[in-house]
Amino acid sequence: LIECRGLEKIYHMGEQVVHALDGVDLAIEDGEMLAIIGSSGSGKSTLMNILGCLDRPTAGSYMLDQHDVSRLPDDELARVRNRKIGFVFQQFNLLARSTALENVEVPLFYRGDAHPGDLARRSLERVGLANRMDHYPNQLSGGQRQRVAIARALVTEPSIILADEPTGNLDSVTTEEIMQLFLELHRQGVTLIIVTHEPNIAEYCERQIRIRDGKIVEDQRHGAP
Amino acid sequence: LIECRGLEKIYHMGEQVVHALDGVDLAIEDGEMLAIIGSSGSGKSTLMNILGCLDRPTAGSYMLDQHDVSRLPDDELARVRNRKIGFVFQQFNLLARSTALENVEVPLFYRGDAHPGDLARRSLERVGLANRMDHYPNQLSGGQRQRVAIARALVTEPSIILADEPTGNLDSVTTEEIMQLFLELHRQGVTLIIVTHEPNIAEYCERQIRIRDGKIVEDQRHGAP
Ligand SMILES: Nc1ncnc2c1ncn2[C@@H]1O[C@H](COP(=O)(O)OP(=O)(O)OP(=O)(O)O)[C@@H](O)[C@H]1O
Ligand SMILES: Nc1ncnc2c1ncn2[C@@H]1O[C@H](COP(=O)(O)OP(=O)(O)OP(=O)(O)O)[C@@H](O)[C@H]1O
Ligand SMILES: [Mg+2]
Ligand SMILES: [Mg+2]
Repeated sequence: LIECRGLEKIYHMGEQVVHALDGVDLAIEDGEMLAIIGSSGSGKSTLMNILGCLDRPTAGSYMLDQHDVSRLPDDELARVRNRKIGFVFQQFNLLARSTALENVEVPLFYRGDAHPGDLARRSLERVGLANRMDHYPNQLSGGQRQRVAIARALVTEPSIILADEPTGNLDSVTTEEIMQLFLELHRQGVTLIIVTHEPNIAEYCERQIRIRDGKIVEDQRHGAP
Repeated sequence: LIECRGLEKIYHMGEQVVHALDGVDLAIEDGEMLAIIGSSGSGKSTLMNILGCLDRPTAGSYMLDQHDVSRLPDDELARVRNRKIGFVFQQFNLLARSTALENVEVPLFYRGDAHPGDLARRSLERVGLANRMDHYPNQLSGGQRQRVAIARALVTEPSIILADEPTGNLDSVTTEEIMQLFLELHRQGVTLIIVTHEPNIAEYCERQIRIRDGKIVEDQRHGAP
């Protein structure tokens, strides 16, 4: 499904050069559930943004469903992204002037749905926010905002979900509920890529990849049944 | 040092009433290190904002260092806050158009320091960001932004530190470094109040308070040496 070769992301800061990604090769099968772990600043979000078609690498290739993503013009890239990928951002990226419900409707509007309200409402119910739909982001707790971001990523039922630290602001009970939701999607055939700092979240995933200084240093599969 | 009686925070959303805090009594001694735990939406950040003089309760009283904080006008409140309290926000609240270094200098400017650069630089070094001082927030990883927020909270050497989920975006090694930093401050007599979802972070604290639906439901001290 996903094939990356030699991915690099380089930033130039005056004299300084930052190698956020420094040669990443990665192949991901349809329907895999994989965890990406690594220390702060190691390159996880940078990799996720490229996988999610939100950013382009400085070098290297990215094949998604046999399309060379790097060849696509911006509007084409946006269409692939909206159709196939749901993205949970590390810092949520909600629209401040839209309610929780309106935020979750956005991806449905993009794909042309006439009546996004029902699907959006159900998505918010599944993350436990039935009674917060009309709240604006600044009227929500940190963990509630995180759950709105999750609901938004799931509402179009994408075949690939990229979740960048999706439970960082959640207590253990709510975290468990979200992981059960992800496992359910996995059982339905969705491909899940989860960045996490928490070993017990990584445990849920059949495969774990460790990133250090922009490179993959470990790639392990569990003895999954 | 801190004495809260009957704190309430009520929001009116059309017909709906949200009791973010629903009668909180809390006494905190000088030099205590305490953890606040509780599920998403239970009222932790609301309580922290009141303790940090960033918000006023709807009802109840808050005595800080024997001053009735609720009696103070806004500018007086701001002065108390800037002199005594360092606050690490759950979502960092960095200035987007200032570098990491400039962000950390802000509290020093407020107190009238002529040469904030040195103290700010040292504070960033202590959180491992010596080589990221000239980066803007959008050029930093999530965990790096969190550490800038921590460095900013510590730079004026406040006597009270309020940290709202300070390690949510950090890997275990970096988390350990930050907790060692907090323990060091604790040994120097600083009062620390840490909101956390992680039981192992709560373990570092000699006292743990659990909040549910805007009320304190547990208040335990460890057998601390
Ligand atoms: N401005 C507001 N208007 C209405 N409701 C609000 C407002 N701010 C917060 N709330 C509600 O108050 C409750 C407590 O919020 P708070 O941010 O204190 O939770 P929290 O314990 O910090 O949660 P988390 O662990 O998710 O950060 C939440 O249910 C939230 O929806
Ligand atoms: N626009 C940019 N300009 C310069 N450097 C950048 C930029 N964006 C990211 N970086 C740097 O690239 C490195 C990787 O960043 P990235 O956000 O991928 O880390 P991460 O693994 O997600 O970290 P965290 O766990 O803290 O979220 C970091 O050291 C960061 O400072
Ligand atoms: Mg990141
Ligand atoms: Mg909170």
